[in-house]
Amino acid sequence: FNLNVLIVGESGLGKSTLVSTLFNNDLYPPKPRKDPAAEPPKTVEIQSVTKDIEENDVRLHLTVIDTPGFGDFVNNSDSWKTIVDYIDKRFDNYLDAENRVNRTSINDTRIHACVYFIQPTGHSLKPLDITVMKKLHKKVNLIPVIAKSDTLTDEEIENFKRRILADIRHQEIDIFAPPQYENDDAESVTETHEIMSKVPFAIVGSTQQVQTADGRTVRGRSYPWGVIEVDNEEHCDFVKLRQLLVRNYLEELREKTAHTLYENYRTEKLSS
Amino acid sequence: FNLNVLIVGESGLGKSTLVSTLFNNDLYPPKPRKDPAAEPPKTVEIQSVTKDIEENDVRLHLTVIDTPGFGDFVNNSDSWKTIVDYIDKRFDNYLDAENRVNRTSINDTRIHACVYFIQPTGHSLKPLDITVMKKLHKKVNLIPVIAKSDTLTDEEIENFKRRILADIRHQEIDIFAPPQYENDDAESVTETHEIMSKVPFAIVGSTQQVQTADGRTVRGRSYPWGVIEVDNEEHCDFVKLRQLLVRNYLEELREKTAHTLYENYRTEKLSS
Ligand SMILES: Nc1nc2c(ncn2[C@@H]2O[C@H](COP(=O)(O)OP(=O)(O)O)[C@@H](O)[C@H]2O)c(=O)[nH]1
Ligand SMILES: Nc1nc2c(ncn2[C@@H]2O[C@H](COP(=O)(O)OP(=O)(O)O)[C@@H](O)[C@H]2O)c(=O)[nH]1
Repeated sequence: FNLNVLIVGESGLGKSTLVSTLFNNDLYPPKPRKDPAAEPPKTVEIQSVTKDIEENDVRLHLTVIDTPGFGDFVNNSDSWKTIVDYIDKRFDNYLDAENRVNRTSINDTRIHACVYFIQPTGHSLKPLDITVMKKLHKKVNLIPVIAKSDTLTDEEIENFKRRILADIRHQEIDIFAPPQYENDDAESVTETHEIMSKVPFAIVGSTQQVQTADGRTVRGRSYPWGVIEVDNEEHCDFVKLRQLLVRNYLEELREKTAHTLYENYRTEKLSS
Repeated sequence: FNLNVLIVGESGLGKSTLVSTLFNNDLYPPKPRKDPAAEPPKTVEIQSVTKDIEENDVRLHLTVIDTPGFGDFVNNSDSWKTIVDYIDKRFDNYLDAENRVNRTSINDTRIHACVYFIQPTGHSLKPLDITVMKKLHKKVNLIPVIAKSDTLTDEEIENFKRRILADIRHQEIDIFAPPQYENDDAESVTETHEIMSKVPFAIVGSTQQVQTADGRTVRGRSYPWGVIEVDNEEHCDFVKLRQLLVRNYLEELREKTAHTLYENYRTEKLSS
């Protein structure tokens, strides 16, 4: 059961932390301390980590693909190219594998979801966000999240989400939504609505165990003025993101990739 | 008594809020809600607001210059140009005024300080920060601050400050420090050290009055997990920034601008 997730966002938005939080273990080795004399990278890189994890008795062969350098340059005009090429290459590999004589067990390395990190400015999407999301939304299931949402008060999050969704609608950007079927039972309709009404998810990540004021030990961030709890739905939407990715819509993400995004790519490629 | 302060940083780092917090009143009119269909600006703009304020019985003719658009484009290679041109133009105006026959009362519009907002990534300075600070540091008193520092825990702030200062030293960027004199009394040496040991100031801004858990009403930000107090030095360095700008080093900022930065500019200009 392959799940390939692409993580996109500028440096310092808590991407590595979120990945470790999602899979409840430090997926990445600790980052080396940056030497001030070190030359920063000149192009966007692709880094991928694979791990077998178990979720609800489902064994997942999880690959997380990070994109260090994205959005970090003075000039980010080409930031998206490396990423689009990478997604296309996975489609091409699948196309080749499908065309072989022996294709009983194709290794599915296509990207099933792209988590896009939005900087918590409080205003709305940045030009770079819009540019990149428009390059990606037809090729991958796009899941925008508000990074480091503990920067924003509840009221600011509500306004920010509204403005982001207005930008997304205005720019005609497709973001992932699970298909709804006529015969869905009431419970699953409600559950879908509960998860999707929180999009874009306001997330907080942490692998640190901290003490709350009332003595509980939780994953969170400890400030002089209080402790934010990652798994507390009153504090952020982390739980919802996790449910979407590895519990409720795992199948939908893979199917939409295989039956819609890949097929569209294949059709375009073969007819050009 | 003129004080002209330039505010530089990308959108959403809390610059307008900080300006209003510094001068304890809403210096800017409330921002209009951005229409998603609105075309974002294509170049960096200069916006300036002037107000007479009173500080410690000193009447200040304060001008705050904002730079909307800075750092907000996909390609920010020219982000600094408008700002450097603006600073140079103030120097040129002063040069012209100095050369007139009647120069008894020159209006000093030179920039006395530039507060540079660093995004709280937790890592270190971004390429844009370094590029811009190097363009500005010989022309204006540079005061770097960590924006929205309530995003970072105390430990993260300490590490971040250390890495920023290492970058600044390595890149040979001059940041404002008040001159120290042989005959300074012990109290002023201690006071200088207390303020300067906090650079870059980790700031938080807010003009909202909120209730703390123990019932006090303070300027701050109210989160579900706690209230951060702007004027509480255990929570952030806002008080230190304010002391530097409008209390302790007001004279030093104006003198260094007049006697060093302006004179260097004048010498370069007249000898080229
Ligand atoms: N406020 C806040 N800080 C976070 C969060 N997640 C990570 N951080 C901190 O942000 C800094 C950068 O995190 P990192 O995961 O390395 O970001 P990346 O560069 O996007 O991979 C570190 O100091 C983290 O502890 C979060 O949800 N909220
Ligand atoms: N977490 C945090 N948010 C802040 C702070 N100051 C302002 N904000 C919020 O950040 C958002 C953008 O602030 P604004 O002052 O308009 O930023 P500007 O674009 O740099 O002028 C608003 O929602 C503010 O309430 C701060 O110190 N900490």
